[in-house]
Amino acid sequence: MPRIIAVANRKGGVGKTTTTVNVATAMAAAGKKVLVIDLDPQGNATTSMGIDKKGRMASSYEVLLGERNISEAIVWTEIPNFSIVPSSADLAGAEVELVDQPHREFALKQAIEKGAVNYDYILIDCPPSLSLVTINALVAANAVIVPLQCEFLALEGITDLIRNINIIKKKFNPGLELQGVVLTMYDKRNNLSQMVEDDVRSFFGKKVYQTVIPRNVRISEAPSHGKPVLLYDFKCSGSQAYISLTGEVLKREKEL
Amino acid sequence: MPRIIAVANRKGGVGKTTTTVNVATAMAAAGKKVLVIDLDPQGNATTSMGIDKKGRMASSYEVLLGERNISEAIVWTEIPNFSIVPSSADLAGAEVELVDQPHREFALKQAIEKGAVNYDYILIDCPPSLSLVTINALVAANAVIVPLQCEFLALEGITDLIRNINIIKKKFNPGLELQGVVLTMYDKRNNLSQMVEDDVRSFFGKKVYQTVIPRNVRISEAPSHGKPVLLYDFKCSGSQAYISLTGEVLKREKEL
Ligand SMILES: Nc1ncnc2c1ncn2[C@@H]1O[C@H](COP(=O)(O)OP(=O)(O)OP(=O)(O)O)[C@@H](O)[C@H]1O
Ligand SMILES: Nc1ncnc2c1ncn2[C@@H]1O[C@H](COP(=O)(O)OP(=O)(O)OP(=O)(O)O)[C@@H](O)[C@H]1O
Ligand SMILES: [Mg+2]
Ligand SMILES: [Mg+2]
Repeated sequence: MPRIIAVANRKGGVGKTTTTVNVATAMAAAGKKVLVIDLDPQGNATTSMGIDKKGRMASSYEVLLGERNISEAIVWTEIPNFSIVPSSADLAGAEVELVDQPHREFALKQAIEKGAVNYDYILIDCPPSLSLVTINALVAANAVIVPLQCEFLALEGITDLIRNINIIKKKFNPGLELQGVVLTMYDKRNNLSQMVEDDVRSFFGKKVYQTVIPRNVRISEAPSHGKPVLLYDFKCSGSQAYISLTGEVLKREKEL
Repeated sequence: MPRIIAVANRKGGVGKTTTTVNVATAMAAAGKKVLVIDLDPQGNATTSMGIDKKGRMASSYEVLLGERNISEAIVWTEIPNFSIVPSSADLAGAEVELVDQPHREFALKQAIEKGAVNYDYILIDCPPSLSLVTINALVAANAVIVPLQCEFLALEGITDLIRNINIIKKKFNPGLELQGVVLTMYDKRNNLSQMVEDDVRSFFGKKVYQTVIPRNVRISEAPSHGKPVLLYDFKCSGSQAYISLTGEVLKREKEL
Protein backbone atom coordinates (compact mmCIF):
# COMPACT_ATOMS: atom_id res chain seq x y z
CA MET A 1 0.00 0.00 0.00
CA PRO A 2 1.26 3.50 -0.79
CA ARG A 3 1.94 6.05 1.91
CA ILE A 4 -0.83 8.67 1.68
CA ILE A 5 -0.10 12.30 2.64
CA ALA A 6 -2.79 14.99 2.81
CA VAL A 7 -1.70 18.61 2.35
CA ALA A 8 -4.29 20.59 4.27
CA ASN A 9 -5.10 23.91 5.89
CA ARG A 10 -8.50 25.62 6.07
CA LYS A 11 -6.88 29.03 5.60
CA GLY A 12 -6.85 30.03 1.97
CA GLY A 13 -3.89 30.89 -0.23
CA VAL A 14 -1.19 29.54 2.11
CA GLY A 15 0.64 27.33 -0.43
CA LYS A 16 -1.22 23.97 -0.26
CA THR A 17 -1.28 23.44 -4.01
CA THR A 18 2.26 24.78 -4.51
CA THR A 19 3.57 22.45 -1.78
CA THR A 20 1.68 19.39 -3.12
CA VAL A 21 2.87 19.85 -6.69
CA ASN A 22 6.50 20.58 -5.88
CA VAL A 23 7.01 17.97 -3.17
CA ALA A 24 5.46 15.41 -5.55
CA THR A 25 7.82 16.51 -8.34
CA ALA A 26 10.90 16.24 -6.10
CA MET A 27 9.76 12.79 -4.88
CA ALA A 28 9.28 11.63 -8.49
CA ALA A 29 12.77 12.94 -9.35
CA ALA A 30 14.09 10.88 -6.42
CA GLY A 31 12.63 7.80 -8.10
CA LYS A 32 9.44 7.44 -6.06
CA LYS A 33 6.24 6.56 -7.92
CA VAL A 34 3.86 9.37 -7.03
CA LEU A 35 0.14 10.06 -7.54
CA VAL A 36 -1.38 13.47 -6.78
CA ILE A 37 -5.15 13.63 -6.14
CA ASP A 38 -6.60 17.11 -6.76
CA LEU A 39 -9.55 17.43 -4.37
CA ASP A 40 -10.06 21.16 -4.90
CA PRO A 41 -12.91 22.18 -7.25
CA GLN A 42 -10.69 25.09 -8.36
CA GLY A 43 -8.34 22.51 -9.91
CA ASN A 44 -5.18 24.52 -9.29
CA ALA A 45 -3.00 21.40 -8.93
CA THR A 46 -4.35 20.08 -12.24
CA THR A 47 -3.59 23.39 -14.00
CA SER A 48 -0.18 23.71 -12.32
CA MET A 49 0.79 20.45 -14.03
CA GLY A 50 -0.39 21.62 -17.43
CA ILE A 51 -3.33 19.17 -17.50
CA ASP A 52 -6.63 20.24 -19.07
CA LYS A 53 -9.65 19.85 -16.76
CA LYS A 54 -12.35 19.88 -19.43
CA GLY A 55 -13.58 16.91 -21.42
CA ARG A 56 -12.44 14.22 -18.99
CA MET A 57 -14.39 10.98 -18.58
CA ALA A 58 -13.51 10.84 -14.92
CA SER A 59 -12.18 13.24 -12.30
CA SER A 60 -11.75 13.17 -8.53
CA TYR A 61 -15.48 13.97 -8.33
CA GLU A 62 -16.59 10.69 -9.96
CA VAL A 63 -14.00 8.81 -7.92
CA LEU A 64 -15.21 10.29 -4.63
CA LEU A 65 -18.84 9.44 -5.40
CA GLY A 66 -17.90 5.90 -6.44
CA GLU A 67 -19.11 6.39 -10.02
CA ARG A 68 -15.74 5.52 -11.57
CA ASN A 69 -12.75 3.48 -10.52
CA ILE A 70 -9.80 5.70 -9.64
CA SER A 71 -7.68 3.95 -12.29
CA GLU A 72 -9.98 5.44 -14.97
CA ALA A 73 -9.26 8.97 -13.73
CA ILE A 74 -5.47 8.74 -13.47
CA VAL A 75 -3.57 10.84 -16.04
CA TRP A 76 0.17 10.83 -16.84
CA THR A 77 2.04 14.12 -16.56
CA GLU A 78 5.16 15.02 -18.55
CA ILE A 79 7.22 14.05 -15.49
CA PRO A 80 8.25 10.40 -15.21
CA ASN A 81 6.87 8.65 -12.07
CA PHE A 82 4.27 11.44 -11.57
CA SER A 83 0.55 10.88 -12.29
CA ILE A 84 -2.47 12.90 -11.26
CA VAL A 85 -6.21 12.47 -10.67
CA PRO A 86 -7.52 15.79 -12.04
CA SER A 87 -10.29 17.68 -10.33
CA SER A 88 -13.42 19.15 -11.93
CA ALA A 89 -15.82 21.95 -11.10
CA ASP A 90 -18.43 19.30 -10.18
CA LEU A 91 -16.47 18.71 -6.99
CA ALA A 92 -18.14 21.82 -5.56
CA GLY A 93 -21.34 19.75 -5.29
CA ALA A 94 -19.68 16.72 -3.65
CA GLU A 95 -20.30 17.91 -0.11
CA VAL A 96 -24.09 17.93 -0.44
CA GLU A 97 -24.08 14.65 -2.36
CA LEU A 98 -21.89 12.81 0.16
CA VAL A 99 -23.89 13.89 3.23
CA ASP A 100 -26.53 11.13 3.01
CA GLN A 101 -24.19 8.32 1.94
CA PRO A 102 -23.33 5.63 4.48
CA HIS A 103 -19.60 5.68 5.36
CA ARG A 104 -19.41 9.11 3.67
CA GLU A 105 -16.05 9.83 5.39
CA PHE A 106 -14.45 6.71 3.87
CA ALA A 107 -15.35 7.26 0.20
CA LEU A 108 -11.85 8.30 -0.87
CA LYS A 109 -10.06 5.69 1.24
CA GLN A 110 -12.16 2.93 -0.32
CA ALA A 111 -11.60 4.33 -3.83
CA ILE A 112 -7.80 4.34 -3.35
CA GLU A 113 -7.80 0.78 -2.01
CA LYS A 114 -9.80 -0.39 -5.06
CA GLY A 115 -7.46 0.93 -7.72
CA ALA A 116 -4.40 2.98 -6.76
CA VAL A 117 -2.11 0.69 -4.85
CA ASN A 118 0.98 0.62 -7.07
CA TYR A 119 2.45 3.90 -5.87
CA ASP A 120 5.08 4.75 -3.30
CA TYR A 121 3.33 7.99 -2.35
CA ILE A 122 -0.07 9.55 -2.86
CA LEU A 123 -0.32 13.31 -2.14
CA ILE A 124 -3.78 14.86 -1.75
CA ASP A 125 -4.26 18.60 -2.41
CA CYS A 126 -7.13 19.81 -0.20
CA PRO A 127 -9.49 22.78 -0.68
CA PRO A 128 -9.47 25.64 1.88
CA SER A 129 -12.18 24.17 4.12
CA LEU A 130 -12.86 21.45 6.71
CA SER A 131 -15.72 20.05 4.65
CA LEU A 132 -16.53 16.38 3.99
CA VAL A 133 -14.15 16.51 1.02
CA THR A 134 -11.20 17.46 3.23
CA ILE A 135 -12.38 14.99 5.89
CA ASN A 136 -12.22 12.25 3.24
CA ALA A 137 -8.58 13.18 2.58
CA LEU A 138 -7.74 13.08 6.32
CA VAL A 139 -9.48 9.71 6.76
CA ALA A 140 -7.59 8.22 3.79
CA ALA A 141 -4.22 9.68 4.82
CA ASN A 142 -1.38 8.22 6.92
CA ALA A 143 0.11 11.69 7.47
CA VAL A 144 -0.70 15.38 7.07
CA ILE A 145 1.58 18.21 5.94
CA VAL A 146 0.29 21.66 6.97
CA PRO A 147 1.59 24.66 4.97
CA LEU A 148 1.48 27.77 7.17
CA GLN A 149 1.82 31.19 5.58
CA CYS A 150 4.00 33.61 7.58
CA GLU A 151 1.10 35.94 8.32
CA PHE A 152 -0.75 36.77 11.52
CA LEU A 153 -4.20 35.71 10.23
CA ALA A 154 -2.79 32.34 9.11
CA LEU A 155 -1.70 31.59 12.68
CA GLU A 156 -5.21 32.07 13.94
CA GLY A 157 -6.78 28.97 12.47
CA ILE A 158 -3.95 26.54 13.11
CA THR A 159 -5.01 25.28 16.54
CA ASP A 160 -8.52 24.65 15.16
CA LEU A 161 -6.98 22.62 12.36
CA ILE A 162 -4.85 20.51 14.71
CA ARG A 163 -7.91 19.91 16.92
CA ASN A 164 -9.85 18.71 13.88
CA ILE A 165 -7.01 16.41 12.80
CA ASN A 166 -7.10 14.85 16.27
CA ILE A 167 -10.89 14.40 16.10
CA ILE A 168 -10.53 12.58 12.75
CA LYS A 169 -7.73 10.47 14.23
CA LYS A 170 -9.89 9.43 17.17
CA LYS A 171 -13.17 8.85 15.29
CA PHE A 172 -12.07 7.48 11.91
CA ASN A 173 -8.32 7.03 11.40
CA PRO A 174 -6.18 6.07 14.40
CA GLY A 175 -3.05 5.90 12.23
CA LEU A 176 -3.23 9.58 11.18
CA GLU A 177 -0.16 11.63 12.16
CA LEU A 178 0.74 15.29 11.72
CA GLN A 179 3.98 14.82 9.77
CA GLY A 180 4.89 18.47 9.97
CA VAL A 181 4.23 22.17 9.55
CA VAL A 182 6.03 24.02 6.74
CA LEU A 183 6.43 27.82 6.86
CA THR A 184 5.64 29.36 3.46
CA MET A 185 5.99 32.75 1.74
CA TYR A 186 8.62 33.83 4.21
CA ASP A 187 9.62 37.41 3.40
CA LYS A 188 12.94 38.35 4.98
CA ARG A 189 12.20 42.04 4.29
CA ASN A 190 9.55 42.21 7.00
CA ASN A 191 9.58 41.43 10.74
CA LEU A 192 6.17 39.75 10.64
CA SER A 193 7.65 36.63 9.03
CA GLN A 194 10.28 36.31 11.74
CA MET A 195 7.66 36.84 14.45
CA VAL A 196 5.42 34.14 12.99
CA GLU A 197 8.36 31.73 12.66
CA ASP A 198 9.37 32.24 16.29
CA ASP A 199 5.76 31.69 17.43
CA VAL A 200 5.29 28.57 15.35
CA ARG A 201 8.59 26.97 16.37
CA SER A 202 7.92 27.60 20.05
CA PHE A 203 4.41 26.16 19.72
CA PHE A 204 5.04 23.18 17.44
CA GLY A 205 8.73 22.49 18.19
CA LYS A 206 10.21 19.66 16.15
CA LYS A 207 7.04 19.27 14.09
CA VAL A 208 8.11 22.37 12.12
CA TYR A 209 10.41 21.53 9.23
CA GLN A 210 13.81 23.22 9.28
CA THR A 211 13.26 24.25 5.66
CA VAL A 212 11.35 27.51 5.26
CA ILE A 213 9.87 28.33 1.82
CA PRO A 214 10.74 31.94 0.86
CA ARG A 215 8.38 34.25 -1.01
CA ASN A 216 9.72 33.93 -4.57
CA VAL A 217 8.05 35.33 -7.67
CA ARG A 218 9.28 32.40 -9.83
CA ILE A 219 6.92 30.17 -7.81
CA SER A 220 3.89 32.24 -8.75
CA GLU A 221 4.98 32.46 -12.40
CA ALA A 222 5.38 28.70 -12.85
CA PRO A 223 1.65 27.73 -13.00
CA SER A 224 1.11 29.97 -16.04
CA HIS A 225 3.62 27.73 -17.84
CA GLY A 226 1.84 24.55 -16.65
CA LYS A 227 4.92 23.42 -14.78
CA PRO A 228 5.97 23.03 -11.16
CA VAL A 229 8.61 25.59 -10.23
CA LEU A 230 11.17 22.74 -9.99
CA LEU A 231 10.91 22.39 -13.78
CA TYR A 232 10.27 26.07 -14.56
CA ASP A 233 13.37 27.37 -12.76
CA PHE A 234 15.36 24.71 -10.95
CA LYS A 235 17.97 27.11 -9.57
CA CYS A 236 15.63 29.67 -7.95
CA SER A 237 15.32 29.92 -4.16
CA GLY A 238 11.79 28.49 -4.28
CA SER A 239 12.85 25.30 -6.06
CA GLN A 240 15.86 24.79 -3.84
CA ALA A 241 13.66 25.16 -0.75
CA TYR A 242 11.15 22.58 -2.03
CA ILE A 243 13.96 20.12 -2.77
CA SER A 244 15.28 20.56 0.75
CA LEU A 245 11.76 20.22 2.21
CA THR A 246 11.19 16.98 0.30
CA GLY A 247 14.40 15.61 1.77
CA GLU A 248 13.00 16.29 5.23
CA VAL A 249 9.61 14.78 4.35
CA LEU A 250 11.21 11.56 3.07
CA LYS A 251 13.48 11.37 6.11
CA ARG A 252 10.47 11.68 8.47
CA GLU A 253 8.65 9.03 6.48
CA LYS A 254 11.44 6.58 7.25
CA GLU A 255 11.30 7.40 10.94
CA LEU A 256 7.50 7.19 11.36
CA MET B 1 -33.70 48.40 4.00
CA PRO B 2 -29.88 48.45 3.99
CA ARG B 3 -27.86 47.80 0.86
CA ILE B 4 -26.22 44.39 1.28
CA ILE B 5 -22.83 43.69 -0.32
CA ALA B 6 -21.20 40.24 -0.32
CA VAL B 7 -17.41 40.10 -0.61
CA ALA B 8 -16.75 36.74 -2.24
CA ASN B 9 -14.24 34.62 -4.12
CA ARG B 10 -13.75 30.87 -3.84
CA LYS B 11 -9.99 31.28 -4.23
CA GLY B 12 -8.30 31.45 -0.86
CA GLY B 13 -6.15 34.23 0.55
CA VAL B 14 -7.04 36.87 -2.06
CA GLY B 15 -8.01 39.68 0.37
CA LYS B 16 -11.74 39.08 1.04
CA THR B 17 -11.48 39.76 4.77
CA THR B 18 -9.05 42.66 4.34
CA THR B 19 -11.36 44.27 1.77
CA THR B 20 -14.51 43.74 3.89
CA VAL B 21 -13.00 45.20 7.04
CA ASN B 22 -11.36 48.22 5.41
CA VAL B 23 -14.18 49.20 3.07
CA ALA B 24 -16.54 48.96 6.05
CA THR B 25 -14.24 51.18 8.12
CA ALA B 26 -13.98 53.81 5.38
CA MET B 27 -17.78 53.74 4.93
CA ALA B 28 -18.27 54.22 8.67
CA ALA B 29 -15.80 57.13 8.61
CA ALA B 30 -17.90 58.64 5.80
CA GLY B 31 -20.87 58.59 8.17
CA LYS B 32 -22.62 55.45 6.88
CA LYS B 33 -24.06 53.06 9.45
CA VAL B 34 -22.35 49.75 8.67
CA LEU B 35 -22.77 46.15 9.82
CA VAL B 36 -20.23 43.46 8.90
CA ILE B 37 -21.37 39.81 9.03
CA ASP B 38 -18.47 37.37 9.42
CA LEU B 39 -19.57 34.18 7.65
CA ASP B 40 -16.16 32.51 7.73
CA PRO B 41 -15.62 29.85 10.45
CA GLN B 42 -12.01 31.06 10.65
CA GLY B 43 -13.35 34.34 12.07
CA ASN B 44 -10.63 36.52 10.53
CA ALA B 45 -12.93 39.54 10.18
CA THR B 46 -13.90 39.22 13.86
CA THR B 47 -10.24 39.06 14.93
CA SER B 48 -9.23 41.87 12.57
CA MET B 49 -11.61 44.13 14.50
CA GLY B 50 -10.19 43.10 17.87
CA ILE B 51 -13.36 41.23 18.88
CA ASP B 52 -13.08 38.03 20.92
CA LYS B 53 -14.85 35.03 19.35
CA LYS B 54 -15.14 32.90 22.45
CA GLY B 55 -17.86 33.00 25.08
CA ARG B 56 -20.51 34.68 22.88
CA MET B 57 -24.18 33.91 23.33
CA ALA B 58 -24.78 34.23 19.63
CA SER B 59 -22.67 34.28 16.47
CA SER B 60 -23.37 34.17 12.75
CA TYR B 61 -23.82 30.40 13.19
CA GLU B 62 -26.89 30.71 15.47
CA VAL B 63 -28.24 33.48 13.23
CA LEU B 64 -27.91 31.38 10.08
CA LEU B 65 -29.65 28.40 11.67
CA GLY B 66 -32.46 30.60 13.01
CA GLU B 67 -31.66 29.85 16.65
CA ARG B 68 -31.09 33.51 17.58
CA ASN B 69 -32.29 36.84 16.26
CA ILE B 70 -29.47 38.68 14.49
CA SER B 71 -29.92 41.64 16.88
CA GLU B 72 -28.71 39.38 19.74
CA ALA B 73 -25.46 38.67 17.89
CA ILE B 74 -24.53 42.23 16.90
CA VAL B 75 -21.48 43.65 18.70
CA TRP B 76 -20.15 47.24 18.70
CA THR B 77 -16.57 47.81 17.59
CA GLU B 78 -14.38 50.69 18.77
CA ILE B 79 -15.25 52.49 15.52
CA PRO B 80 -18.39 54.66 15.55
CA ASN B 81 -21.07 53.52 13.06
CA PHE B 82 -19.39 50.08 12.67
CA SER B 83 -20.92 46.92 14.21
CA ILE B 84 -20.19 43.28 13.55
CA VAL B 85 -21.87 39.88 13.79
CA PRO B 86 -18.92 37.72 14.91
CA SER B 87 -18.37 34.24 13.54
CA SER B 88 -17.65 31.09 15.51
CA ALA B 89 -15.95 27.76 14.80
CA ASP B 90 -19.42 26.10 14.82
CA LEU B 91 -20.01 27.68 11.42
CA ALA B 92 -17.93 24.85 9.92
CA GLY B 93 -20.90 22.56 10.62
CA ALA B 94 -23.52 24.89 9.13
CA GLU B 95 -23.31 23.40 5.64
CA VAL B 96 -24.42 19.92 6.72
CA GLU B 97 -27.09 21.32 9.06
CA LEU B 98 -28.62 23.64 6.43
CA VAL B 99 -28.87 20.97 3.71
CA ASP B 100 -32.20 19.50 4.86
CA GLN B 101 -33.85 22.78 5.82
CA PRO B 102 -36.60 24.14 3.56
CA HIS B 103 -35.57 27.46 1.94
CA ARG B 104 -31.99 26.71 3.05
CA GLU B 105 -30.63 29.33 0.62
CA PHE B 106 -32.73 32.10 2.21
CA ALA B 107 -31.76 31.59 5.86
CA LEU B 108 -29.49 34.64 6.03
CA LYS B 109 -31.78 36.90 4.01
CA GLN B 110 -34.68 36.11 6.35
CA ALA B 111 -32.48 36.65 9.42
CA ILE B 112 -31.40 40.09 8.18
CA GLU B 113 -34.98 41.12 7.39
CA LYS B 114 -36.07 40.10 10.92
CA GLY B 115 -33.57 42.17 12.84
CA ALA B 116 -30.92 44.21 10.99
CA VAL B 117 -32.73 46.84 9.00
CA ASN B 118 -31.38 50.06 10.56
CA TYR B 119 -28.10 50.14 8.61
CA ASP B 120 -27.03 51.91 5.48
CA TYR B 121 -24.76 49.06 4.45
CA ILE B 122 -24.24 45.43 5.39
CA LEU B 123 -20.99 43.82 4.21
CA ILE B 124 -20.69 40.02 4.31
CA ASP B 125 -17.23 38.40 4.52
CA CYS B 126 -17.45 35.02 2.79
CA PRO B 127 -15.34 31.87 3.31
CA PRO B 128 -13.19 30.55 0.41
CA SER B 129 -15.85 28.19 -1.02
CA LEU B 130 -19.10 28.13 -3.00
CA SER B 131 -20.89 26.25 -0.22
CA LEU B 132 -24.40 26.84 1.12
CA VAL B 133 -22.95 29.43 3.50
CA THR B 134 -21.59 31.52 0.62
CA ILE B 135 -24.79 30.90 -1.37
CA ASN B 136 -26.75 32.35 1.57
CA ALA B 137 -24.62 35.50 1.33
CA LEU B 138 -25.22 35.80 -2.43
CA VAL B 139 -28.97 35.28 -2.03
CA ALA B 140 -29.17 37.96 0.66
CA ALA B 141 -26.97 40.44 -1.23
CA ASN B 142 -27.87 43.27 -3.61
CA ALA B 143 -24.31 43.41 -4.94
CA VAL B 144 -21.05 41.44 -4.93
CA ILE B 145 -17.48 42.75 -4.71
CA VAL B 146 -14.89 40.24 -5.93
CA PRO B 147 -11.30 40.71 -4.69
CA LEU B 148 -8.89 39.24 -7.25
CA GLN B 149 -5.27 38.62 -6.27
CA CYS B 150 -2.76 39.54 -8.98
CA GLU B 151 -1.64 35.95 -9.45
CA PHE B 152 -2.10 33.48 -12.30
CA LEU B 153 -3.88 30.82 -10.20
CA ALA B 154 -6.34 33.43 -8.91
CA LEU B 155 -7.42 34.18 -12.50
CA GLU B 156 -8.32 30.57 -13.07
CA GLY B 157 -11.39 30.40 -10.88
CA ILE B 158 -12.90 33.75 -11.74
CA THR B 159 -15.10 32.69 -14.68
CA ASP B 160 -16.49 29.86 -12.53
CA LEU B 161 -17.35 32.38 -9.83
CA ILE B 162 -19.11 34.75 -12.24
CA ARG B 163 -21.08 31.79 -13.67
CA ASN B 164 -22.17 30.85 -10.15
CA ILE B 165 -23.21 34.42 -9.35
CA ASN B 166 -25.39 34.37 -12.48
CA ILE B 167 -26.94 31.03 -11.48
CA ILE B 168 -27.85 32.45 -8.04
CA LYS B 169 -29.25 35.57 -9.73
CA LYS B 170 -31.48 33.49 -12.00
CA LYS B 171 -32.65 30.93 -9.44
CA PHE B 172 -32.92 32.90 -6.19
CA ASN B 173 -32.06 36.59 -6.38
CA PRO B 174 -32.89 38.52 -9.58
CA GLY B 175 -31.62 41.76 -8.07
CA LEU B 176 -28.05 40.50 -7.57
CA GLU B 177 -25.39 42.52 -9.43
CA LEU B 178 -21.63 42.18 -9.71
CA GLN B 179 -20.66 45.60 -8.41
CA GLY B 180 -17.04 45.17 -9.32
CA VAL B 181 -13.72 43.36 -9.30
CA VAL B 182 -10.86 44.79 -7.23
CA LEU B 183 -7.25 43.86 -7.95
CA THR B 184 -5.37 43.10 -4.74
CA MET B 185 -1.77 42.50 -3.61
CA TYR B 186 -0.43 44.22 -6.71
CA ASP B 187 3.36 44.05 -6.62
CA LYS B 188 4.96 46.60 -8.95
CA ARG B 189 8.28 44.75 -8.66
CA ASN B 190 7.08 41.83 -10.79
CA ASN B 191 5.60 41.59 -14.30
CA LEU B 192 3.01 39.01 -13.28
CA SER B 193 0.89 41.68 -11.56
CA GLN B 194 0.86 43.84 -14.67
CA MET B 195 -0.02 40.82 -16.85
CA VAL B 196 -2.92 39.88 -14.60
CA GLU B 197 -4.18 43.49 -14.52
CA ASP B 198 -4.12 43.74 -18.32
CA ASP B 199 -5.98 40.41 -18.62
CA VAL B 200 -8.60 41.34 -16.06
CA ARG B 201 -9.29 44.81 -17.47
CA SER B 202 -9.66 43.46 -21.00
CA PHE B 203 -12.02 40.71 -19.78
CA PHE B 204 -14.13 42.64 -17.26
CA GLY B 205 -13.78 46.19 -18.63
CA LYS B 206 -15.54 48.84 -16.54
CA LYS B 207 -16.46 46.31 -13.84
CA VAL B 208 -12.86 46.54 -12.61
CA TYR B 209 -12.33 49.38 -10.15
CA GLN B 210 -9.73 51.95 -11.13
CA THR B 211 -8.19 51.59 -7.65
CA VAL B 212 -5.67 48.77 -7.35
CA ILE B 213 -4.68 47.61 -3.82
CA PRO B 214 -0.88 47.34 -3.60
CA ARG B 215 0.93 44.61 -1.64
CA ASN B 216 1.77 46.46 1.57
CA VAL B 217 3.18 44.88 4.72
CA ARG B 218 1.30 47.33 6.98
CA ILE B 219 -1.93 45.61 5.82
CA SER B 220 -0.75 42.24 7.05
CA GLU B 221 0.53 43.69 10.33
CA ALA B 222 -2.75 45.41 11.23
CA PRO B 223 -4.78 42.29 12.27
CA SER B 224 -2.26 41.45 14.99
CA HIS B 225 -3.21 44.80 16.56
CA GLY B 226 -6.94 44.07 16.23
CA LYS B 227 -7.41 47.06 13.94
CA PRO B 228 -8.18 47.65 10.29
CA VAL B 229 -5.17 49.09 8.49
CA LEU B 230 -7.07 52.41 8.15
CA LEU B 231 -6.71 52.83 11.91
CA TYR B 232 -3.34 51.11 12.28
CA ASP B 233 -1.54 53.27 9.72
CA PHE B 234 -3.75 55.79 7.94
CA LYS B 235 -1.00 57.20 5.73
CA CYS B 236 0.34 53.92 4.27
CA SER B 237 -0.29 53.00 0.62
CA GLY B 238 -2.68 50.20 1.66
CA SER B 239 -4.96 52.54 3.63
CA GLN B 240 -4.96 55.20 0.95
CA ALA B 241 -5.93 52.57 -1.64
CA TYR B 242 -8.84 51.31 0.46
CA ILE B 243 -10.09 54.87 0.98
CA SER B 244 -10.00 55.44 -2.77
CA LEU B 245 -11.69 52.07 -3.43
CA THR B 246 -14.50 52.91 -1.00
CA GLY B 247 -15.07 56.16 -2.87
CA GLU B 248 -15.59 54.14 -6.04
CA VAL B 249 -17.85 51.63 -4.29
CA LEU B 250 -20.10 54.39 -2.91
CA LYS B 251 -20.19 56.13 -6.29
CA ARG B 252 -21.30 52.90 -8.01
CA GLU B 253 -23.94 52.39 -5.32
CA LYS B 254 -25.53 55.71 -6.28
CA GLU B 255 -25.54 54.77 -9.93
CA LEU B 256 -27.01 51.25 -9.55
N1 LIG C 1 6.61 30.78 -1.76
C1 LIG C 1 5.83 31.47 -2.60
N2 LIG C 1 6.28 32.63 -3.10
C2 LIG C 1 5.49 33.37 -3.94
N3 LIG C 1 4.27 33.00 -4.33
C3 LIG C 1 3.78 31.85 -3.86
C4 LIG C 1 4.52 31.01 -2.99
N4 LIG C 1 3.77 29.91 -2.70
C5 LIG C 1 2.61 30.06 -3.37
N5 LIG C 1 2.62 31.22 -4.08
C6 LIG C 1 1.52 31.78 -4.88
O1 LIG C 1 0.55 32.23 -3.94
C7 LIG C 1 -0.76 31.86 -4.38
C8 LIG C 1 -1.37 30.93 -3.34
O2 LIG C 1 -0.69 29.68 -3.33
P1 LIG C 1 -1.48 28.30 -3.50
O3 LIG C 1 -2.51 28.44 -4.57
O4 LIG C 1 -0.49 27.22 -3.62
O5 LIG C 1 -2.19 28.26 -2.08
P2 LIG C 1 -3.39 27.30 -1.62
O6 LIG C 1 -3.29 27.18 -0.16
O7 LIG C 1 -3.37 26.06 -2.42
O8 LIG C 1 -4.67 28.19 -2.02
P3 LIG C 1 -6.21 27.73 -1.90
O9 LIG C 1 -6.54 27.90 -0.45
O10 LIG C 1 -6.97 28.67 -2.80
O11 LIG C 1 -6.27 26.31 -2.36
C9 LIG C 1 -0.59 31.22 -5.74
O12 LIG C 1 -0.82 32.21 -6.72
C10 LIG C 1 0.86 30.75 -5.76
O13 LIG C 1 1.41 30.76 -7.05
N1 LIG D 1 -2.69 44.27 -0.07
C1 LIG D 1 -2.12 43.43 0.81
N2 LIG D 1 -0.80 43.51 1.05
C2 LIG D 1 -0.20 42.66 1.91
N3 LIG D 1 -0.82 41.70 2.59
C3 LIG D 1 -2.14 41.57 2.40
C4 LIG D 1 -2.87 42.42 1.51
N4 LIG D 1 -4.18 42.06 1.54
C5 LIG D 1 -4.26 41.03 2.40
N5 LIG D 1 -3.05 40.74 2.93
C6 LIG D 1 -2.70 39.65 3.84
O1 LIG D 1 -2.77 38.46 3.07
C7 LIG D 1 -3.44 37.43 3.80
C8 LIG D 1 -4.71 37.04 3.06
O2 LIG D 1 -5.64 38.10 3.09
P1 LIG D 1 -7.15 37.84 3.62
O3 LIG D 1 -7.12 36.99 4.83
O4 LIG D 1 -7.83 39.15 3.68
O5 LIG D 1 -7.71 37.01 2.39
P2 LIG D 1 -9.05 36.15 2.32
O6 LIG D 1 -9.42 36.07 0.89
O7 LIG D 1 -10.04 36.71 3.26
O8 LIG D 1 -8.54 34.72 2.85
P3 LIG D 1 -9.48 33.41 3.11
O9 LIG D 1 -9.70 32.83 1.73
O10 LIG D 1 -8.64 32.51 3.99
O11 LIG D 1 -10.72 33.91 3.76
C9 LIG D 1 -3.71 37.99 5.19
O12 LIG D 1 -2.67 37.58 6.04
C10 LIG D 1 -3.68 39.51 4.99
O13 LIG D 1 -3.25 40.19 6.13
MG1 LIG E 1 -4.94 25.19 -3.53
MG1 LIG F 1 -11.10 35.71 4.80
